Amino acid sequence: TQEFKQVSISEFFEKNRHILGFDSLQRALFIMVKEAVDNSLDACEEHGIIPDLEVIITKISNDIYEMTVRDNGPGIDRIQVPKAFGQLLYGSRFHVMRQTRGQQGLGITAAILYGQITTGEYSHITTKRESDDVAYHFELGIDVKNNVAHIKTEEPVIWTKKNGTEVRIRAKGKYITGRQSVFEYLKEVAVVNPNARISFTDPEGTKKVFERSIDEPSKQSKAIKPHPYGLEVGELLSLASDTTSSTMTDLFVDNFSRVSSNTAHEILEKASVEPKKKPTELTRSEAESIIDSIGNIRLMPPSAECLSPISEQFIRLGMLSVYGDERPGFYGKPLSGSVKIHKGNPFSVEIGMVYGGDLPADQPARVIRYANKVPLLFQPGSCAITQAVSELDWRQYGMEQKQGKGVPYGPAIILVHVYGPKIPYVSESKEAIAPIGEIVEEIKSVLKSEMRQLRRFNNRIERNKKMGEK
Amino acid sequence: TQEFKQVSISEFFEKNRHILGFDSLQRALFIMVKEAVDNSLDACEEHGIIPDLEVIITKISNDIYEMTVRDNGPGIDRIQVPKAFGQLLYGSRFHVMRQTRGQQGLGITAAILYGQITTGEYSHITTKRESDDVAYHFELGIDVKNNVAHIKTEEPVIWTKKNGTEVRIRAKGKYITGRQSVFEYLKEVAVVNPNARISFTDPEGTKKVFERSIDEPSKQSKAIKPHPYGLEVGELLSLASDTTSSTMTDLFVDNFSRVSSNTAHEILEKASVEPKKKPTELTRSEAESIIDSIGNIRLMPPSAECLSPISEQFIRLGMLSVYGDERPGFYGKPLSGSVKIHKGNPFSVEIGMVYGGDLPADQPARVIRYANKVPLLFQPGSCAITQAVSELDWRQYGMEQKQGKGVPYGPAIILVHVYGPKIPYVSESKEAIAPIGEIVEEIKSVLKSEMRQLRRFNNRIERNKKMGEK
Ligand SMILES: Nc1ncnc2c1ncn2[C@@H]1O[C@H](COP(=O)(O)OP(=O)(O)OP(=O)(O)O)[C@@H](O)[C@H]1O
Ligand SMILES: Nc1ncnc2c1ncn2[C@@H]1O[C@H](COP(=O)(O)OP(=O)(O)OP(=O)(O)O)[C@@H](O)[C@H]1O
Ligand SMILES: [Mg+2]
Ligand SMILES: [Mg+2]
Repeated sequence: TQEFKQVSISEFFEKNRHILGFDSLQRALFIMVKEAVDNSLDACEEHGIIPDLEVIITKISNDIYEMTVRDNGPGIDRIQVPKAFGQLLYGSRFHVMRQTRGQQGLGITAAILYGQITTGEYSHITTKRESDDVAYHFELGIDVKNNVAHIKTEEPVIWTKKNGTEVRIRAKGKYITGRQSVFEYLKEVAVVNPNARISFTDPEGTKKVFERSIDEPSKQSKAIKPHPYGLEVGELLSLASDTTSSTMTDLFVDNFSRVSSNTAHEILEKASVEPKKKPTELTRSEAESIIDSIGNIRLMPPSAECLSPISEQFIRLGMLSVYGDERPGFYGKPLSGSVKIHKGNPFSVEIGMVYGGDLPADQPARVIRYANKVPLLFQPGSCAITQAVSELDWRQYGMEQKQGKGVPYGPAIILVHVYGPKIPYVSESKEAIAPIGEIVEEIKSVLKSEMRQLRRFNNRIERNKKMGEK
Repeated sequence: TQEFKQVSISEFFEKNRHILGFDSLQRALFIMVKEAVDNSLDACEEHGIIPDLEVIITKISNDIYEMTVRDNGPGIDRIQVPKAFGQLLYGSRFHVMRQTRGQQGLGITAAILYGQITTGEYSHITTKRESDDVAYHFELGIDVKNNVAHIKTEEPVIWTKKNGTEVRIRAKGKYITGRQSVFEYLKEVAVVNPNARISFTDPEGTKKVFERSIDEPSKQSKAIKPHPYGLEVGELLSLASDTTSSTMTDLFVDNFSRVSSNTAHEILEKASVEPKKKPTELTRSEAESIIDSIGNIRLMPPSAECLSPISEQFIRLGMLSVYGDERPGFYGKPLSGSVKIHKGNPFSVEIGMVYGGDLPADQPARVIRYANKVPLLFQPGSCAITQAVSELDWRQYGMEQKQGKGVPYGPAIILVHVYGPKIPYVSESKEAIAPIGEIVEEIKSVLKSEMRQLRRFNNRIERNKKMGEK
């Protein structure tokens, strides 16, 4: 007969570590570095610290590597370390509507789990806040059955740094160079985080430093409340049963952005729901008519203060780091769309493009993908960005494209950045943006504006050629 | 300052329902049907019952649909219903090494969660075992904060059926026909489950019945223990600390397939580990040398009794249902590879191919993908099957393929089925097989044997042409 069982989240990911991105030895090493570096940059940005990161990869034996990532971030309260690093789905970013690289509460714990499975070793975390006299060093692993940390050592250590965190993990991996490598990731990160100094030491001991080009802390995105557009009936009902607000008007004013008490009144009156109604007494059909009336009311889009774009200047630098000495013929002005909304979450798209000149014409166009300032180097085939590029017709720009579909062949580099407090990814490895209608359409719309610049440029060239021929 | 929080798995998927496949209205309706039908087929197969399924989709309002799936399966113990349907990561298949469609413990609960979020309604489950006098009807939802069921109704009802289960869910959706539709899924399911009778009623009330063509229950795959190939150091250490076996020899004999006590002795002696050693005393470096010695010992591959192929006859039928009246010129004999192993899990690949004749030559070749007898209709771009097809050079067969890479254009239909107790999927929506090296290579190797048949066929045609010309 069948035996029913509850599976803990860490047991699920122990058996499904490929979903987190650990599906090959080279990708595993890449993911570990990415999770640690993303965390360091997020922590520095949240505390207004100019990032100073050190990434070191040493080879331990044939296919075992040790990764060390050290930052000058704020450090972590020692009480929180076991859970933040040894427990899946525990973190400080899931519930906050602000653009950060991390958003799930899984990243670094997944890397520690992978290290533990493949080597049997625990990981080392050392952290110190400015307010701490000493740093605290942990050697910890994960009790997979119960999804809790397993602490082997917890001890104070003397640290010369004022504050910061160091993460050291051993795991099976393979160090590679080229397109989907640790080096490529750090290079693409350095470009769009110009205030970060990142020093990288590879397994041969060679050190490369990505120097900072700006001396200011990053502009920190501010947390906002969800926007009512995209709210579902069930979500409103569960909010009404959990909320501490005493009236339906308060429920809207307390929990949503862009809703004043006047706007709340308007929404509720249109839905024939008493503004002073107690939220716990809301019925399903009342919730349905409220959702309908939200759809018919003009609301301001969410504030852009929760967003943090790459900006024009650094998009240009991003593309320059790709084409290097091959001078393009056309440099598009990087463009950015307005703030859009998907399921209550604001998002925006910014795009840059270069074309022609020395760029190779017989290769597929190079599409550089970013989400929340993190380069996406894997799973291009299932990403909203690749889909948007493929759905446009590039043949009128001298590019080759079979039946007007698919990534075009031709001398172009296209950089696309999608950013917002809650990017929908295809899976927990966060390498591809889910191909959701509104997102794909917005990417296409900003791309078309960029392509219009290219058409004007090409037309000018044609005109000049004709003038020349006369 | 930052607030750390633990997120429950249901809260995580409430905010990330696109990862489960609910990223558009039409895909949502598709996924709901798929999860329910997969469960019904699995339950019938496990109890040797010839499946008789009813799928009904009714339109409730503008974009609200109700899905009902009724089966003649074994029914479920009423005590288990709240957890099986109202709690994520609870099920009877995660811990068992046997080929089934379900393997995560998420499927149907995810569909119920989606229905609850988008309509605020609970779902209805009615079930009866042969040993029950009456059926039990539940109206339940999910308490998202705590990942437990929320039961609104639990009552006995009189049912004329001897045994079975009915699942009824209301949700936001969009009913479509064509390539990625519910109808297409049921058609492709019916072909490879020939003993299943599936009646489908669409929102217009039109009924279509896929009649069964075989009157026997499916051969049930048998549960096996994991195979030692692919075992990692950390996994061996955590097994050694949890196991009830009293010696290392017993640990291997009790927990792995293809390991007799002689083989266990051989593995342990090669690793200079005392066969009678207590598992709880195993050190990390001993575990490392045991893993090394497993790699150097010849072990039989896992038994194929845990596998359940589609078989040659039904692969042919699968392709016939695609090409219909367009007669191909070449019918390849469906081929199947031997049992391979990935991370201790056995898997196999079977492939069929038709080519030429009336098939359209200016379209991309049609690749029909299956995993554990379930058709994969989404995310082709990130699937191991698509990658394997794209990496082979098809130009020598009269197909067009840019620089010998990508899905070829030409008059071919290729059906690929990957099957085994634990298929690694890219994400929890189970629509794409993770592009893991061993799996991609095995698909390519079986494909090449199939292509060799095609080459022989083409050569024969050439020869005959030349003979004719003389
Ligand atoms: N270097 C660091 N400095 C400060 N805090 C950190 C650092 N690394 C991790 N943390 C804290 O630990 C928490 C857990 O990290 P983890 O990577 O698991 O999740 P996350 O970053 O919130 O989300 P994601 O899963 O998307 O990466 C973070 O939310 C953060 O509060
Ligand atoms: N129609 C059914 N008849 C009998 N048992 C069922 C039926 N539907 C679901 N179950 C039981 O409920 C459990 C949970 O189903 P669920 O779909 O959530 O998970 P699963 O099928 O085990 O895995 P997956 O997430 O991969 O679908 C199953 O494991 C099975 O035991
Ligand atoms: Mg993180
Ligand atoms: Mg299931």
